[in-house]
Amino acid sequence: DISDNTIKRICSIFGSLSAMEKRGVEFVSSKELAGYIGSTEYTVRKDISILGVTGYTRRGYEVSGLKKELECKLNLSKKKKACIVGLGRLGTALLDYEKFQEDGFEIVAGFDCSINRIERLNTHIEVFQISYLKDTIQQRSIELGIIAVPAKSAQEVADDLIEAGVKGILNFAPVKIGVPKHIIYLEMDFTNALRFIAARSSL
Amino acid sequence: DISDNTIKRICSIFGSLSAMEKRGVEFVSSKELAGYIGSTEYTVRKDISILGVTGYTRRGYEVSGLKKELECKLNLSKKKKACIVGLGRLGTALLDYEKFQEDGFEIVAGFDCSINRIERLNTHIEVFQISYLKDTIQQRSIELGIIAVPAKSAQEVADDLIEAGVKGILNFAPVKIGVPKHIIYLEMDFTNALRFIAARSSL
Ligand SMILES: NC(=O)c1ccc[n+]([C@@H]2O[C@H](COP(=O)([O-])OP(=O)(O)OC[C@H]3O[C@@H](n4cnc5c(N)ncnc54)[C@H](O)[C@@H]3O)[C@@H](O)[C@H]2O)c1
Ligand SMILES: NC(=O)c1ccc[n+]([C@@H]2O[C@H](COP(=O)([O-])OP(=O)(O)OC[C@H]3O[C@@H](n4cnc5c(N)ncnc54)[C@H](O)[C@@H]3O)[C@@H](O)[C@H]2O)c1
Repeated sequence: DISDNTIKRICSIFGSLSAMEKRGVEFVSSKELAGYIGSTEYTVRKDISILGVTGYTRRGYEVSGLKKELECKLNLSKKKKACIVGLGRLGTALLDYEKFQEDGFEIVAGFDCSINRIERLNTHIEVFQISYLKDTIQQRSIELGIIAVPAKSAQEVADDLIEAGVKGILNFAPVKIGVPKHIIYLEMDFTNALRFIAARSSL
Repeated sequence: DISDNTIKRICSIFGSLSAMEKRGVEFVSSKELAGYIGSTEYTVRKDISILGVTGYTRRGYEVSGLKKELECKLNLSKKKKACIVGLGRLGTALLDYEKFQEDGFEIVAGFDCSINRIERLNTHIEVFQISYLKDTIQQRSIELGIIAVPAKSAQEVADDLIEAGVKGILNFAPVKIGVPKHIIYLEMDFTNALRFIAARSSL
C-alpha cells in the first residue's frame, strides 16, 4: 500500500514535470526534481520506482515520457465528476473556476438549501435543492463532493455526501469534520500559505 | 540563509504542534512529527535545530514549549496587515473569512475597479476604488496583497501592489505572474488537492 505522503510527493513531481514540459525542457535529473518539490534525490528515485516506472538515463529522466507514465499510473487523465454544495459567494466562484476542467475534474451539479438562491443563479451548470443530493450523485456517478457551506453545516453536509456515495471530499469550510477511513478527505485552507509568508518575511 | 522548503516544513511542524496542543498532547517524538508532516526523523531534528531550538528529552519534544518557541522564531504571533484586490464573489467571500484573523493576518482594506461594486458592498472592512491602492497600502503599512481579480488583470494588479510596497502576494487567479526576487509569492490553487484525490482513489 502506498502512503498519502508518497502520493502527495508524486503529484508534486507530476506538477513540476507539466510545468517543465510547457517550458520545453527535455530532461531533468532527480536532484533538480528534488529541489523543485522540496524532497531529496534518494526519495524522488524511490517514489518514482514505487510506481514501477523506470527509464533513468545518463541525461536524467525524459520529461514528457515520465509525465505521461505518471499520468497513467495516477489515473489523472480520466475526467472525474464533482459537485459543489453551498452556492454562496465561494460556491458560485468555484462553479465558474475554469481550472477545474484542466485538472481532471468536471463540475456536473451544484446544491443549495435556499430556493431563493437557486432561482437567482445564472450558471451553465445545473443547480438543485439540497433534497435532491443523493439521487443526483447516484444518477450522475459523482465521485467528489466540494463543501462551501458555513462551518456549522459542514459536518451534516459531509455525512449526506458520504451516504450518497462520493469517494472524496474537499472541504472549504473552516472546521474539522469527521469522515470514515475509506473516504479521501482534504481541507482547503490557506493557513499554511499565510504562515509561510509571515515566516519568510521575518527570517 | 534558510531555504523556502525548510520554512514550509517548519510551518507544517508548527501546524501539527498547534493541533496536538488543542488535543492535550504533552510530548511528541521526532519520528511521530515526521509522520504527520511527511518528512523524515533526521530532517525534522535538523529543521528544528536550524532555528536554534533545543530541548529534546527522553520523552521527545515538549509540545507547548516547542510550539511557543517556533511561534516566536517564525514571528507568527505578530499580526500582519493584508488587503484584497478584486471584490467579486471570491474576494467578498475572503473579506468575511474569519480564519484570517486566527492565522496572524488582519484584512484592513479591499479594492475594486468597479464603483458600482464598491457602493453595493455591505462589509465591516473599508473598501476603496483601485486608484487609492498605493496611498492606502502606504498609510496603513499593509504587508500582504491578495489577488482575486480575473486572470487577465492579475499581472497588472501584482505590479501595482509591488510598487505600493507590499512584502508578499497570495494569488488566487489561475495564471502565473512574474515578481521580483525580494517579493514572497504564493499561488493559491487547489490543483494539487484535486490531483491527490484523483490519484488516491485509483491507487
Ligand atoms: N478556504 C477558503 O479559501 C475559504 C475562503 C472563503 C470562505 N470560506 C468558507 O466557505 C464557506 C462559504 O463561504 P461564503 O462566503 O460563500 O458563504 P455564503 O454565506 O455566501 O454562502 C453559503 C451558502 O451555503 C448555503 N447553505 C447553508 N447551509 C447549507 C446546507 N446545509 N446545505 C446546502 N447549502 C447550504 C447557503 O444557502 C449559502 O448560499 C464558509 O464556511 C467560509 O468560511 C473558505
Ligand atoms: N484559487 C481558487 O481557489 C479560486 C476559486 C475560484 C475563483 N478563483 C479565481 O479568482 C478570481 C476571481 O473570481 P470571482 O469568481 O470572484 O470573479 P468575479 O468576476 O466575481 O470578481 C472579479 C472582481 O475583480 C474586479 N476587477 C477586475 N479587474 C480588476 C482590476 N484591474 N483591479 C481591481 N479590481 C478588478 C471586478 O470588478 C470584480 O468585482 C478569478 O481569477 C478566478 O479564476 C480562484
